[in-house]
Amino acid sequence: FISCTDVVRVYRIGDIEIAALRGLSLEVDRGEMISIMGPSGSGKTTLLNILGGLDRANAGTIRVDDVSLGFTPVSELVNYRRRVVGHIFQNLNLIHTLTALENVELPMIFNETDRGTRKKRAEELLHIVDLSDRLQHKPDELSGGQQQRVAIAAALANDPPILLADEPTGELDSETSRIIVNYLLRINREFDKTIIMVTHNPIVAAATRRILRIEDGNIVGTYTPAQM
Amino acid sequence: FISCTDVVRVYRIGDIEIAALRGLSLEVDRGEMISIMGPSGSGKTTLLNILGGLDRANAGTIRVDDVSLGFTPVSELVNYRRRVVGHIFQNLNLIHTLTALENVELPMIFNETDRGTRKKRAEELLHIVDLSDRLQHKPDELSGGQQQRVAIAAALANDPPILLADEPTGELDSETSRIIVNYLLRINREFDKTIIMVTHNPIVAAATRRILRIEDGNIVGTYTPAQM
Ligand SMILES: Nc1ncnc2c1ncn2[C@@H]1O[C@H](COP(=O)(O)OP(=O)(O)OP(=O)(O)O)[C@@H](O)[C@H]1O
Ligand SMILES: Nc1ncnc2c1ncn2[C@@H]1O[C@H](COP(=O)(O)OP(=O)(O)OP(=O)(O)O)[C@@H](O)[C@H]1O
Ligand SMILES: [Mg+2]
Ligand SMILES: [Mg+2]
Repeated sequence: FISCTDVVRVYRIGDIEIAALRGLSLEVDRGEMISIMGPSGSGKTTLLNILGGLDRANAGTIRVDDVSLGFTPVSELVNYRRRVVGHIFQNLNLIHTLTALENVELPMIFNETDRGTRKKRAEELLHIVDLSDRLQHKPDELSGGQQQRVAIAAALANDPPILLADEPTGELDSETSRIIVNYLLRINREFDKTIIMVTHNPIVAAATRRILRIEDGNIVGTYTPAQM
Repeated sequence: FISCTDVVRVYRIGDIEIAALRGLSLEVDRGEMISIMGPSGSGKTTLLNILGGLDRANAGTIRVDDVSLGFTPVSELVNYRRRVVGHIFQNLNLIHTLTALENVELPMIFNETDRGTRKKRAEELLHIVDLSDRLQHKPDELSGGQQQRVAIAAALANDPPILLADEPTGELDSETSRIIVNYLLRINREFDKTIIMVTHNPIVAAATRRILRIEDGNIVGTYTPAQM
């Protein structure tokens, strides 16, 4: 369903080259939920950005369902990002001039969802992440963990078949982390969502059936929860 | 050394009041390193922002050494922030137009440190956080964890006697977290720094001798590492 073969991503800054991905290969089946762990700077966000259609690899092939990401025109990438993949960003990417509710509505506005449907859906998602009493608050009026939960709700707004979650529990206490991970597990099982989650927390990773280890831009190992 | 007595902080947004701190009291001795844990939205960042001279309480008394923070004129708060306290922010607060090196130099520029001294110190601190090979990179050219480490180095630039660390390892893998926490423990012991660290990670908290639990804007318990 998701297939990466020998993916390379090199960033160039002046004369310096940083090889973030060095011929990375992985496969994820439809309806699977996996975790990726690895040291800081090992290429996790880079990988998720490419899978999310926000960046392009320098070499290698990436297929998501019937979309070959390296060959897709920019106009079709926009459609891919709206309908196929939801992305919980490590740096949250909330719009600071919009309220929590408006941040969750925004992806649906781009998707041309009607007003009543999107407001109801946004309220529903913010309820799931326990922020029903903060709908009209802007990001600067929320704690770090509350902001992260708005970002999670926003990523789910268009009910995407694939979810890329880049450290979705980094700012959250254990109990709230558990609620979020349980929610992701539920939508994986009940709605057949494909979920790739990056995490530094082995307890969170152990909730998934397969954990990949990335180091220096390559997958170096696969683990089961028991091995965590 | 640090004393909070019945500290209240209420945020008002239109007609709504959010009571972030509800009569919180705590004491920290000079040279002590403590942790604070608590659920998302429980008041941890609010407390650190007040102790860091970035916000004011609505009621209560806060003394840090001989400075009474509620009565300090703004001009003296600026001096307090430059010389007395270093702050590792939860949202990092890096300047995106500056390189890693310049971000660490900036607090020293405000402190009027001479150029040669500050460049050397900045390089030294970025070496400690294992970023010697990334001095000229801007935050957008660094991973999430690399950015966090720049923020840590910046907080230490003026060698403050007090360090407020708001989730300093949230973006870091276990090994890098361990390096950072060991470094903080070392400066606490060798240089008598007073450190207050907020963390969601019980392993990180257990590195300190005293762990405070905060819930709904109050300290509700004190623990030892053994109890973690
Ligand atoms: N500028 C603000 N305006 C309004 N409310 C605020 C503001 N800053 C914080 N709050 C609210 O005050 C409460 C405490 O926030 P605080 O940031 O101190 O929590 P926290 O314990 O650091 O949480 P987290 O673990 O999520 O970072 C929260 O309900 C938050 O939404
Ligand atoms: N825009 C960019 N320009 C230059 N280098 C970059 C850029 N983005 C990432 N890098 C570099 O590529 C490498 C991989 O970065 P990436 O963000 O994928 O790491 P990561 O595994 O997500 O790390 P973390 O756990 O710290 O978030 C790092 O060395 C990083 O500094
Ligand atoms: Mg990352
Ligand atoms: Mg906080």
